[in-house]
Amino acid sequence: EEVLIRGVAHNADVAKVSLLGVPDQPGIAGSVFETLGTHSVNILLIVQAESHEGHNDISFLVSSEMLGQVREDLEALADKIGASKLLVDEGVGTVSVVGEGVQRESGIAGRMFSSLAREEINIDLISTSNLMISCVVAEDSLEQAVQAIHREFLE
Amino acid sequence: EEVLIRGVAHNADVAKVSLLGVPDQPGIAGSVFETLGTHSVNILLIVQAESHEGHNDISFLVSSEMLGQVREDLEALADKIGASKLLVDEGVGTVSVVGEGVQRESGIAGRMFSSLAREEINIDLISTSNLMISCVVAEDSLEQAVQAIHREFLE
Ligand SMILES: C[C@@H](O)[C@H](N)C(=O)O
Ligand SMILES: C[C@@H](O)[C@H](N)C(=O)O
Repeated sequence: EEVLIRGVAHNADVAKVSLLGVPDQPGIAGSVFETLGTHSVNILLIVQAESHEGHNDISFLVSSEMLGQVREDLEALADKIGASKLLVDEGVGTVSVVGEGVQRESGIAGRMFSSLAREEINIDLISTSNLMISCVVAEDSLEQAVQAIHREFLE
Repeated sequence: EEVLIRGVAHNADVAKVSLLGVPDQPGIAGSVFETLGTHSVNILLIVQAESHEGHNDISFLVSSEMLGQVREDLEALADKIGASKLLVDEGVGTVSVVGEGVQRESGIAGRMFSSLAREEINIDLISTSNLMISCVVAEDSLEQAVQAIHREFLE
């Protein structure tokens, strides 16, 4: 069953927030996002990968214009949950391949990631669902990233 | 604009594969998934979060029945890309909240994660898209996790 790639999406107006070294215990992730929920923060991506020695990192993207509003709250939140560090990076962007079942075929992810590699663009974060494979890359590389992925899938 | 939660999905027939300590350089992610692509491996989730000191971890889920077929290849792959460790965990499952725009509202993620926390279920991996928030938890906790999230959103 062939996967149809419907499009390539991208977003430059995002900022990455990473809470590093949070305790890997029930309630931590809930606390982070309930707090953000009270500020009606628009969240564009959440990734959490493998924990290490009782700690983990939680990364998420917010719209750039929203970052200013929540920055102080993020500092307080980082303290509250016991994060070892709060990292905020406004110089990022997302590029995504969209289509029904995209993540099923590992070949599609491979082609997407390799097309970025050929441009020497480093992949910062990766998040997928059945409809979309998203990569976070440096904002300065975003346009080049979008073109490379467009060439790979839509030409 | 209210987000409509359409459903709670889950999958117990998955195995987690994590490549730990891979070089954080262009081409690594491409190499992993192109290799898996040659084996027609069905990938159900890919997450990569923040890198540390020039290295990162890449985690993905494969269907349980497929794990046997690819296990040797995974060992070879881990060596090829210079991973410090290959971790395979068959005792996991996924639970997801599905609905248009779910990740936009941080409150929804907060409620989902907190409902797991109240059951003292630890969240292993998190991946989101505009349509779905997915958590990987221990397979032994999956049924309880699904019920808790169902109660939170659909009752
Ligand atoms: C790190 C964080 O996700 C934690 N494991 C939790 O369940 O909340
Ligand atoms: C770690 C891996 O994702 C690497 N940054 C790459 O671009 O392939």
